[in-house]
Amino acid sequence: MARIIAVANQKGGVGKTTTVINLGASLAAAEKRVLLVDFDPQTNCTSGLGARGEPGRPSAYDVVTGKVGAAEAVVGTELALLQLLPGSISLAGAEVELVALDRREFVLKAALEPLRPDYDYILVDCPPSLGLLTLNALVAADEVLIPIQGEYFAMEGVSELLRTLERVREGLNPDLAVRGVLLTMVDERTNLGRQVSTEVQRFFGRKVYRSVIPRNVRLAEAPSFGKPILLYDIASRGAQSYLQVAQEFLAHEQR
Amino acid sequence: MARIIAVANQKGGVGKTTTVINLGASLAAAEKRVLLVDFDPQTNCTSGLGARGEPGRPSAYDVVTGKVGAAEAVVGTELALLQLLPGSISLAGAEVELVALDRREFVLKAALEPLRPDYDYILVDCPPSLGLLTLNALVAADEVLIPIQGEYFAMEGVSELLRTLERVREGLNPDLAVRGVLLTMVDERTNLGRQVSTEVQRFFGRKVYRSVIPRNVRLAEAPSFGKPILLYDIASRGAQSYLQVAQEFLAHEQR
Ligand SMILES: Nc1ncnc2c1ncn2[C@@H]1O[C@H](COP(=O)(O)OP(=O)(O)OP(=O)(O)O)[C@@H](O)[C@H]1O
Ligand SMILES: Nc1ncnc2c1ncn2[C@@H]1O[C@H](COP(=O)(O)OP(=O)(O)OP(=O)(O)O)[C@@H](O)[C@H]1O
Ligand SMILES: [Mg+2]
Ligand SMILES: [Mg+2]
Repeated sequence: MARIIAVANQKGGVGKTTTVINLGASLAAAEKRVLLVDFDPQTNCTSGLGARGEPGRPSAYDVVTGKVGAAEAVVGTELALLQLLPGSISLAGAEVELVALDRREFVLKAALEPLRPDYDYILVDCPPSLGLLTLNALVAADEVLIPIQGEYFAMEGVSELLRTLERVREGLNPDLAVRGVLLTMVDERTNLGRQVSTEVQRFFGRKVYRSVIPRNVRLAEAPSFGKPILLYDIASRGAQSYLQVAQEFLAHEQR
Repeated sequence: MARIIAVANQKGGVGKTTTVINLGASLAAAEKRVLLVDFDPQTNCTSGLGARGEPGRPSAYDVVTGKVGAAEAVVGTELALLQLLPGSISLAGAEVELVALDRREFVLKAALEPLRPDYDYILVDCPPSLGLLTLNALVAADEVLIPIQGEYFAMEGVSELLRTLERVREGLNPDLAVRGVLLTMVDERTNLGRQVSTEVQRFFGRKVYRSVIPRNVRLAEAPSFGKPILLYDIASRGAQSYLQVAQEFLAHEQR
């Protein structure tokens, strides 16, 4: 049965999508069956895998509006064990369309439950906000992975995110846990990089992954080729750091 | 009479807030009277100026919900000619509260119009989405400034943003123009940096500012001291590049 992990942080540009694609691909390389769900109307996860979301093909929007079942919308990627539920720009409209529904926070959960037996991990890429789309992902998820960029503004929104998790636990998803906190785009050479690392460790303690993701231009290049970093440049520091995080992520199961 | 400029791009982490704070401060240094409006519930603009939004003090939320006039909520900064309308986390709720109003897209415009005589420029910092808050900023604005990060994903959402501008022009704000496109966090040493610059120039032509903002850690450090870069480290490449952009921004008026 799959563990469902929401990758969330309302701060923009902190590496949510880069983490979903590359942690997902690294887990698939470690023989895990992985589904990525692109729940951001920007669809960076879909295009970063070269999937572009063709017109007429069903997407996460069609799934949450009840037009198709999730299994029907799933597509393959260049890695056999990595599959994708593509996103769509129309998801932006779903935020408004879902508001009127009675169980509006449970729509994604209901759609993903039937898929649990088919995967080991389902990773959900969230938009940079705490609206209904991210709320749906937090309700569907067993755990949340929080990417934090190694810079000042990045710590700013964390307490707001933790308050949101608390509110989700109170009514909608009592067992939601923080699986881990991943430091991204870290430049260890600068004071700021070291200062934020120390502060994040103080705030989250053992939840912080020991492996950090360095700033590495190959990670920013890979999406324009529609490939995860391990297919684009396996020798790069970016690829090696995500393989390391995947090892730590999997070691968590044994705890 | 102030020109009102929305600084917008739904892609997260591309330098919207850093541009609002530092272009604003550079314009104030050039003797222009400037108001910054923090219209993002993350309130990075407010905290990046050390203004922390004290409890009980009015914010942009109180203005758009009709509790106070904008002038009452405005506070000073360390630069005499730079003032701030602080943001608030409650703005996230405003997205839902405003939806029911008849002229929900015109609320910010109505609030800012009385302030026009008091400033030369009003810069509005937008959240990373194309929801009602950003829509309000685009309707209130005379022009929009689009920061684009020098990386692949950053170009992804641009056509969606341009479609949104088109929709705003059709009904809500016919005269809305693109004032300029600013390349941010550019690392000219990498292929990706050069590739994106070329693509942005091809897409936007003369609208692209010749001055680009390099990746410079001093820009990321300054907000933790609550200061614009020109008060934190005037000699840095970050400060110098924003002063240059301010010159180009002002030269636009004479065209
Ligand atoms: N470790 C890294 N080194 C260099 N560039 C990176 C790294 N991680 C991500 N990037 C680049 O930084 C930008 C932001 O990353 P990404 O799009 O993954 O963030 P996000 O949190 O998903 O953004 P959004 O909030 O818009 O969804 C992208 O252009 C990406 O390619
Ligand atoms: N030129 C630069 N060089 C280095 N770091 C930068 C630069 N510009 C911005 N930053 C840093 O990058 C991060 C993202 O910038 P910023 O918060 O201004 O983007 P944004 O578009 O406002 O984000 P959001 O979408 O969350 O509102 C911040 O931590 C900021 O300090
Ligand atoms: Mg993303
Ligand atoms: Mg911002």
